[in-house]
Amino acid sequence: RIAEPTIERIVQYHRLLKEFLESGRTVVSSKEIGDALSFKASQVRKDLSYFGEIGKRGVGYHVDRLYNHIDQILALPKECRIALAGVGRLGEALLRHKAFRDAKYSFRALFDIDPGKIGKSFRGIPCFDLADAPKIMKRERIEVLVLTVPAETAQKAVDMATAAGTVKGILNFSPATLVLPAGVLLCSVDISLELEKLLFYLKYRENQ
Amino acid sequence: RIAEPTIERIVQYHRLLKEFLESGRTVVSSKEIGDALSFKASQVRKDLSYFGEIGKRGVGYHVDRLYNHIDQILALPKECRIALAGVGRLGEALLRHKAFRDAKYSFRALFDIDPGKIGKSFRGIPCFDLADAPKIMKRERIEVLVLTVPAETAQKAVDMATAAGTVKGILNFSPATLVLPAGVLLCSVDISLELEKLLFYLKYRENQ
Ligand SMILES: NC(=O)c1ccc[n+]([C@@H]2O[C@H](COP(=O)([O-])OP(=O)(O)OC[C@H]3O[C@@H](n4cnc5c(N)ncnc54)[C@H](O)[C@@H]3O)[C@@H](O)[C@H]2O)c1
Ligand SMILES: NC(=O)c1ccc[n+]([C@@H]2O[C@H](COP(=O)([O-])OP(=O)(O)OC[C@H]3O[C@@H](n4cnc5c(N)ncnc54)[C@H](O)[C@@H]3O)[C@@H](O)[C@H]2O)c1
Repeated sequence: RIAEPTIERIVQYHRLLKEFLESGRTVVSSKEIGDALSFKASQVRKDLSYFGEIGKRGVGYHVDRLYNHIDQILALPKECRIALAGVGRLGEALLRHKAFRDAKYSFRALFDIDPGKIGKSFRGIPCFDLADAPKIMKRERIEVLVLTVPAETAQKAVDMATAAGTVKGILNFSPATLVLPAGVLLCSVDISLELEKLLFYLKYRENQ
Repeated sequence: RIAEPTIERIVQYHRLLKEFLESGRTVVSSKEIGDALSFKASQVRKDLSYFGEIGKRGVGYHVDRLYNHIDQILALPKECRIALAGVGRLGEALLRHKAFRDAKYSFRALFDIDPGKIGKSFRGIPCFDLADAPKIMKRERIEVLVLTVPAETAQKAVDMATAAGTVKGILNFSPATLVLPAGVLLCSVDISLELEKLLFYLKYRENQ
């Protein structure tokens, strides 16, 4: 069973506590938080205790302290050192997208196997040969890899990029089943799920 | 307040009811469903009543009937007629991605303003001039638009594509604030949120 509260629930707590804070409330119970968000009070208590927030029996939590704690939890820590492998259509679209150019994402290196791309810079970020990944990942202390390579070469890219042991997490877009070293977190993204959600909501509106 | 149950909750009900069905359960209460998923029983009842499932007081719901109903709800209806505007890096990456080539997504038309793309076919789908969108959207009865154009021309693309009145929903990737005709559902996607989630989960693991 997953013990960590989902980021979605934490964002909801954050928003709700901000409202409570702004409306002048000083104390709030897990039941009140649960009622406002349709969670069970026990789920709220479990989530908050995960962050060391125990609450006072019969009283609850101090709104300002809880809000500040969650605010801190949501704040991304130091700048995160990221590399991207596969400077193709999707890779380039991500690098050019406004939100990825935010200062908190520090793209330090790109990797590709196409000689036409190796040695070039994309938005000021140098593109290296995948063969040099072990030494570059180590030199740049890269913690996160964004994987936008085709399915057939995805495992190779993962093996090369994780060889130096610096990578803690991979954001994977390729439709490949990957084998990762122990301790590396894999997050796979499938944008077609968003299309599926839209079609689902359109179906509902028709049913009304 | 959003009255529709989120697709995420419905998928959870679906999975849980399947388990109940397979373990031979015939009846289940909203409290049991809620306890298993950490939702309030009242939330479960509200969600299910949205689909016309009222349940019997003191008894609950028939597992097989409820499961079949939700199964039907989750099944995507007829093939959905889709157009994509902006055949650039992101647009092409989506068209080439395995999951978007599923038979249930019927991409009927592409639109662009680049003369080098107009008149060509991408994965067998013809690309038209955005100026012809009103007549093409009407002829092909397009219900969903995928918008992968730059922010500065996004509103123009929306205006042209919705002029014929066939579009019911837009899956928007551009970082633009859009004005839509009444009744058109807008779903905006920001892939950088996935990177943010990964960084957040990595931060947690460090805190353990
Ligand atoms: N998850 C999603 O929602 C989603 C959406 C679109 C595309 N995709 C996937 O993203 C991937 C890339 O799609 P695309 O359209 O950008 O492809 P593309 O062919 O345009 O780009 C692939 C790039 O990766 C490079 N490459 C190949 N093998 C490599 C390796 N081992 N190491 C480093 N670089 C390597 C190629 O030289 C090329 O530059 C595909 O697997 C596609 O299915 C996923
Ligand atoms: N939401 C996300 O997570 C995400 C991720 C990556 C990119 N993006 C966004 O997607 C958009 C496209 O990015 P890209 O890298 O593919 O850009 P691109 O420049 O490679 O492609 C844009 C394409 O749109 C065409 N175009 C321009 N105006 C048009 C119009 N009015 N109607 C039809 N076609 C038009 C261009 O001719 C070109 O073919 C950008 O807004 C970018 O910020 C979003």
